[in-house]
Amino acid sequence: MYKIAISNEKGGVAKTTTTVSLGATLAEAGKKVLLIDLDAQANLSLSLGVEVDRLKASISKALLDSTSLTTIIQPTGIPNLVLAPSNHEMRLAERFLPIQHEYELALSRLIKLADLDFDYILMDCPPFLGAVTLNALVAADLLMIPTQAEYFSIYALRSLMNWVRRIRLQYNPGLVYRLLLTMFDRRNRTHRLLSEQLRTSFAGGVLETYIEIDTKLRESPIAGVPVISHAPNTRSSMQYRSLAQEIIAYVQET
Amino acid sequence: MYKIAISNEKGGVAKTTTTVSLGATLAEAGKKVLLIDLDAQANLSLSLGVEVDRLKASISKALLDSTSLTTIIQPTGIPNLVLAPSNHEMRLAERFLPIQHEYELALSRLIKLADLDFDYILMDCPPFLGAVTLNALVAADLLMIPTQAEYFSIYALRSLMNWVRRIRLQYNPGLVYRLLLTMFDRRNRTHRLLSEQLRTSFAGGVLETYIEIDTKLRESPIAGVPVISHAPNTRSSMQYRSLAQEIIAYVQET
Ligand SMILES: Nc1ncnc2c1ncn2[C@@H]1O[C@H](COP(=O)(O)OP(=O)(O)OP(=O)(O)O)[C@@H](O)[C@H]1O
Ligand SMILES: Nc1ncnc2c1ncn2[C@@H]1O[C@H](COP(=O)(O)OP(=O)(O)OP(=O)(O)O)[C@@H](O)[C@H]1O
Ligand SMILES: [Mg+2]
Ligand SMILES: [Mg+2]
Repeated sequence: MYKIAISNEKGGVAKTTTTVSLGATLAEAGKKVLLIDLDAQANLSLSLGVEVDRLKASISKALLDSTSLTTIIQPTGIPNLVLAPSNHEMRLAERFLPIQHEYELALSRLIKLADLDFDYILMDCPPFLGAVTLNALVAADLLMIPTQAEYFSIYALRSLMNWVRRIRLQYNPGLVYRLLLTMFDRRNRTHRLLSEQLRTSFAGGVLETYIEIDTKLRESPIAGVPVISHAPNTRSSMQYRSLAQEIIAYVQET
Repeated sequence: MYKIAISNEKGGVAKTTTTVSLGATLAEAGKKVLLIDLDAQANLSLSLGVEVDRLKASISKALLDSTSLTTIIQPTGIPNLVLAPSNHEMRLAERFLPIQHEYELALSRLIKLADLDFDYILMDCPPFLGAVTLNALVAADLLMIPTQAEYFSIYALRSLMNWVRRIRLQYNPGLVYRLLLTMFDRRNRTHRLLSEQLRTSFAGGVLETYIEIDTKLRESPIAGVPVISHAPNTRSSMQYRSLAQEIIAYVQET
């Protein structure tokens, strides 16, 4: 069971879009996938058509009251793909998790206790380096960092790298990270320039696959389905499929 | 002294870009402007070329230790425009502010005690509805909500509207809000459709001025200057100038 946290403090870099799209393409490739929505915005849950206001139990209940993960996991209508949804109560988790003993391990404990049988678990994080994101990075095998080739997004990597160093020392020595270039516009000079700089300074730390601007990714959340269901042959569907293949190959090697 | 909080829980909708651009265009129009960076990412401070790691004191010190705002305000090199910068210590504010008595009033008290003499104060908020954003909304006369014409950004308005109602009841009955359409691409069908829907459902709550996609806005933070200094005649410079005029006219009427 390989656990991927999808995180970047910078807002709007396609964390949620990557979680739902990669989840769907891994499922299409026959892998059993659990998506965990850790953001109070609940955008991942919305992307899959979940009526967030009607949820009886969400991930925040599991984290704060230690109810089993299995009681909140629900189907998505897509074969091999299930979801642990979020709602506004996740705002409470940011404030009340730190009161618990060893709060950093809450999510890891939840996953272990549930004795789950998935090939992949993907965790969508909020745009904030707090208690919730800490839990995801402590639980993860891989930190995937969606990054736009723009100044603020690249600057955000500094604090995230400091966090990775600290988490490796204190909780999760095996944590690996990989950057994913998202919302890339090949006609834009700044994008081309900064993405070259990223590949040079991070060497093997940047995934081969990159995701270009594709308006079908803006449309699919409105339809409540992943982009490969909404527009199976659009460019971003192909790119997220090759991302899934790159991840599957990476996991098999390690 | 008119105080504007620029906030939206949704990440990447141009909160920071709007704060620095509107601040600069108000200053260009002869108004004395203070910008307050309330985000641990410190993107507003970066946009003005501040070396964030070398700061002796930032806004978090003022909020947590009640040191005077005047000791942290610094020049920006642009006439009529000064800044209260942020740094990574703002992550602590999210966790430790709620311990203080009446923590929601920390920023309002800071502004009152400093006995400042500005025409406008603009506050750039993090993409998270927590203690820091609460402080900004309690202190503000106007909440400006940068909004992309995209599904998640529009969905985020629901929780922000709930917050506005609660804040009006408990702390700040005069709080008014206005949506600002940002990163608008007139060639994109989803953008055109959703922006029409926004204008209909929010009636007078949407500012006339809207900001279109303009790559000069991605370049100016790299140069450490506002877009009107980097590219004075580009489309977004004109649009942010007309936003400044719209705000000045609104403030004079009220
Ligand atoms: N490759 C792409 N092409 C076009 N639009 C995209 C692409 N990827 C994401 N988007 C759109 O950009 C916006 C931001 O993406 P998304 O919400 O997934 O980012 P996020 O990092 O999860 O944001 P937050 O920080 O708020 O959690 C969304 O409206 C999404 O539909
Ligand atoms: N009108 C525009 N045209 C093109 N790019 C833009 C425009 N407005 C903002 N941007 C770019 O989009 C990205 C997001 O903008 P910005 O960082 O200001 O959003 P934000 O809401 O402050 O994000 P966060 O939620 O992380 O604080 C930045 O890289 C910025 O340069
Ligand atoms: Mg998201
Ligand atoms: Mg910002």
